[in-house]
Amino acid sequence: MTWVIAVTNQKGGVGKTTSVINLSAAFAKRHGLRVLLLDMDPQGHLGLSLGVRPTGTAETIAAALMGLRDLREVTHETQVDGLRVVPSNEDLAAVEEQLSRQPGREAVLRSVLSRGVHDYDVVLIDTPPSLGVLTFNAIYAADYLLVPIQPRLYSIEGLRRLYKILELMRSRLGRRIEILGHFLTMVDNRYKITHEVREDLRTRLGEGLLRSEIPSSVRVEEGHFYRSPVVMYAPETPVASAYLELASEILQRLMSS
Amino acid sequence: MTWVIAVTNQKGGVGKTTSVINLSAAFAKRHGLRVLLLDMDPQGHLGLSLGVRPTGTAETIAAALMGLRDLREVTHETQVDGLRVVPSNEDLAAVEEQLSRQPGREAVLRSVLSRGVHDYDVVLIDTPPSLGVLTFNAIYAADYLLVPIQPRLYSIEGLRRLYKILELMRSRLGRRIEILGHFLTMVDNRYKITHEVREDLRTRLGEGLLRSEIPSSVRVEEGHFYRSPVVMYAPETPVASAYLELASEILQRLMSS
Ligand SMILES: Nc1ncnc2c1ncn2[C@@H]1O[C@H](COP(=O)(O)OP(=O)(O)OP(=O)(O)O)[C@@H](O)[C@H]1O
Ligand SMILES: Nc1ncnc2c1ncn2[C@@H]1O[C@H](COP(=O)(O)OP(=O)(O)OP(=O)(O)O)[C@@H](O)[C@H]1O
Ligand SMILES: [Mg+2]
Ligand SMILES: [Mg+2]
Repeated sequence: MTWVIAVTNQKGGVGKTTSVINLSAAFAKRHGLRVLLLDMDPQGHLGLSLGVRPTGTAETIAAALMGLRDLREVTHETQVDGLRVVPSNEDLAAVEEQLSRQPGREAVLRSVLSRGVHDYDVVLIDTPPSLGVLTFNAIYAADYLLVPIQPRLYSIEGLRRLYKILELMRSRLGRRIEILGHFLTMVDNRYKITHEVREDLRTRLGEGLLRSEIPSSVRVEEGHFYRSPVVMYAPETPVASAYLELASEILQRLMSS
Repeated sequence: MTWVIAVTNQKGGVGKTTSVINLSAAFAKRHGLRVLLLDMDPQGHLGLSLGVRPTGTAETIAAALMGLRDLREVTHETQVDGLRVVPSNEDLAAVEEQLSRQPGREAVLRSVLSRGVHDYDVVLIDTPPSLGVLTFNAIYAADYLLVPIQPRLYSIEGLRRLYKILELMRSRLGRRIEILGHFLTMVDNRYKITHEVREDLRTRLGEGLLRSEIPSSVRVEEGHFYRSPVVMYAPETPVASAYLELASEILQRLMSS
């Protein structure tokens, strides 16, 4: 059984990539799971943050999406045991243009994954801050979504379009993709807005808002700098234990679904 | 003489929208300029942050891009004297799809502006966190670009593709668009990375890095909450004076170019 989970939110800079990195390290290190990461964002920060720099496009997800390479051929080891990554680079933006002209353009990644993920327990997909063909592919390939939310004004407004897209994938394409949970990131309790948005989300989302919250912390940036997930670089810090808690809460939800 | 300036950076959450709001308020209030804001981001935060909520797509930039409305018909007053905004909504994403199939797809916004901006001194364009057709339109319509940068790892990597696009607009479309300047946002000097990136950018960009820096501050979020630019809501605070300084530095560069 392989769980495929896409981490997505159209709003930029809310901690999508940071969450993919730290949740995956927690799954691999703490829970001994075999994890594959996919970078569907042309910015390519996911691979870079794990010390993986593809020398060319043939070593990235773009080659697999275009049918030029097998998934296994574009999968790279990382310095974390049990954690592998399929990186991206700028050329992924060109692939988006190409894919958007084909029939069934949303379903390309799902068919790539159908041939190569049996060796993994969890596949986590990082997405760009936009709701275009690349994100459609990540959502369509996923069984579940995780939605990081930085508690700010309009955090909720921005989710409406995502819900609409899920609705259309169900009604038009017969694909039932569920949101496993939303979770708060970069939480800073000095901001009045944090409390207001937390209350608002609890009321609107109920169980849909995960209990674990990720605090804002200088440690995250330091971790990027040392090419190491903060759960490994500074495991005793509040932000690291928050990600470890979040990982456990997510696994509990997966097990009981 | 109308200066058209696009504020852009593919990286999400670096302060593009916040900068457009505060620079425009500084231009209008401090310098008495007539300013028009355009929201080319389907998230629509620019209009919302200034208290402008379009009731339908016919009142947004999408209608002007599709040739259904005149620019004047989609321009809204704001509570700041001398500052008007053309808002967006989610439907702008659908317009991106439509535009991308037309010849000269990058040049649509520029032709819309050619018929309606003579009454303004400055036009500022907010862009989404992606380098797609909407951002191409904003860049192609602009005389200058401003690039906000949050000093983080890979801040510089992410700019490569933008420089490439400017290069292609010059060589293929004969459009010379210059970067008026890059500037640091959400600066927090507790982070070691801030100093490293600042030095690195100074070395690589030289004059291309504006002197004024925007500090990280709780006040920004409070301003959004009260639907007021921080330069008006809390003008004595460090972040407000930083934006006022940045606005002066930008105008000096424009005057001497
Ligand atoms: N808990 C945290 N505390 C402090 N800083 C954080 C935290 N999480 C993320 N950051 C920082 O915030 C910035 C944005 O995070 P990240 O790049 O993970 O977001 P993203 O949603 O992936 O952005 P994009 O929309 O551009 O893909 C980064 O500089 C990151 O280091
Ligand atoms: N100087 C600052 N100090 C503290 N917070 C800031 C500052 N500037 C912006 N922010 C906050 O950071 C978040 C991102 O800012 P903003 O939305 O302006 O970025 P953006 O680049 O427009 O994002 P997107 O890529 O999604 O369009 C917002 O919540 C905003 O309130
Ligand atoms: Mg990211
Ligand atoms: Mg924005």
